[in-house]
Amino acid sequence: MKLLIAVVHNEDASSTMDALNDRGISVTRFASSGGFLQHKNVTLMSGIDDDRVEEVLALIKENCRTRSEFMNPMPPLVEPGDFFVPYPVEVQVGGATVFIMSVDRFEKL
Amino acid sequence: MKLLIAVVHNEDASSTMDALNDRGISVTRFASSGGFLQHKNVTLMSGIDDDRVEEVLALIKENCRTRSEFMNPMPPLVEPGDFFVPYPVEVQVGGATVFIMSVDRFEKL
Amino acid sequence: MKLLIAVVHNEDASSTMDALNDRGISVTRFASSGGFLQHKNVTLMSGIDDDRVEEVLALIKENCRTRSEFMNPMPPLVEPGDFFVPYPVEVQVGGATVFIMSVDRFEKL
Ligand SMILES: Nc1ncnc2c1ncn2[C@@H]1O[C@@H]2COP(=O)(O)O[C@H]3[C@@H](O)[C@H](n4cnc5c(N)ncnc54)O[C@@H]3COP(=O)(O)O[C@H]2[C@H]1O
Ligand SMILES: Nc1ncnc2c1ncn2[C@@H]1O[C@@H]2COP(=O)(O)O[C@H]3[C@@H](O)[C@H](n4cnc5c(N)ncnc54)O[C@@H]3COP(=O)(O)O[C@H]2[C@H]1O
Ligand SMILES: Nc1ncnc2c1ncn2[C@@H]1O[C@@H]2COP(=O)(O)O[C@H]3[C@@H](O)[C@H](n4cnc5c(N)ncnc54)O[C@@H]3COP(=O)(O)O[C@H]2[C@H]1O
Repeated sequence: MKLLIAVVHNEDASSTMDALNDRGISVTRFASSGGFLQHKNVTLMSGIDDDRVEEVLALIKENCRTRSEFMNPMPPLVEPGDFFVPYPVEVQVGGATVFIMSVDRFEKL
Repeated sequence: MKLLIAVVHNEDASSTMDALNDRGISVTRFASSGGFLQHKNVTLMSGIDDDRVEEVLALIKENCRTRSEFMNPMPPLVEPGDFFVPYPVEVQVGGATVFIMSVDRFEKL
Repeated sequence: MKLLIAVVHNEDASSTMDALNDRGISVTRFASSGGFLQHKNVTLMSGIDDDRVEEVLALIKENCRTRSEFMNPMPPLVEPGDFFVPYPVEVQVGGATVFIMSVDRFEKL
């Protein structure tokens, strides 16, 4: 068994979970947030059979897409009387960031 | 060292954590939710010595039990004038779903 | 690649994440809580190249420090008429508890 951990965008989380559940793949969802943008996102955790990894990655790819988000840059130190108008900076946030690890033992108690 | 990750029912979380703590086993708790029922549950994470895995699994089994939960099925597409009365469907939710993984390195900084 | 999971104190989380981000190390943050003190804490998750583990551990050590927290001991069973004044017990909470695991596969979808 493998443990798959995927950080996905808020807006893609539900459709991704539904797509996995429709194929009998169980998922647990966690609220999380990113370090760079400090925006909320979602982390999905799923224990899957080794031979279903490709199928699960394809489902995640279909349901998660890249989006643009805007962040306000930190204002630089300005001279008194100067004006600083922050133009929001556009940042691309990927579809999904996925880690796959080996599970030594799986139990349903 | 092993990292144990257990998804348990809300109502079993506190007694399970207390049972582990009473034996000097540290645990960290996360709010989570299931993909199928969309109900809140709890995920416990505990780094444990290899030789205590059986003891910890026995403690989790003692403190987590199977429960019935009800979910409302999605209404089918009905003809105008037809009536659909959703009977809640009973779903068994297990005691605990447990993943055990190897830890390459453990540090207390 | 390694997956690093660090349980840190609430007050150290933001400075730790900023220190990692400043060096281009991505981090995802989860709200969590400890089993013993039942206080809120933060769990950080970061997928890092094998050759940056020492650098990341040093950054965490610099930004997380040991603190004292107080917990109210459980009152013992007292005889009627007796008085029990709980003196808060001081507990040391470490800087960071860190687990490092191997990642079989990493994907950006
Ligand atoms: N130091 C930096 N300089 C410039 N741009 C930066 C940057 N750090 C991040 N970004 C950009 O900002 C987006 C959001 O990052 P954030 O850390 O908020 O949110 C991240 C984080 O929560 C998680 N994540 C990504 N890589 C990770 C890793 N190696 N370990 C743990 N979490 C990761 O996935 C979310 C989306 O990541 P994604 O790469 O698609 O998208 C990232 C990336 O395009
Ligand atoms: N391999 C895995 N990877 C990650 N997390 C896992 C997992 N297996 C279980 N979980 C987590 O444990 C919770 C309870 O699962 P359990 O199998 O006992 O109890 C399940 C199961 O009896 C049933 N169920 C789940 N998926 C189903 C499906 N596709 N068809 C029919 N019944 C399903 O509904 C109950 C609640 O499921 P829910 O998803 O809400 O909540 C799940 C999920 O959060
Ligand atoms: N092996 C492990 N697996 C998973 N998570 C782990 C872990 N070791 C530590 N943690 C997490 O890190 C937090 C701080 O642990 P620390 O050992 O620095 O600081 C601890 C420790 O000094 C003390 N402590 C914990 N359990 C104890 C016990 N059974 N008896 C006496 N003192 C205890 O209380 C402090 C707070 O503990 P708390 O449980 O509230 O919160 C813990 C827990 O959330």
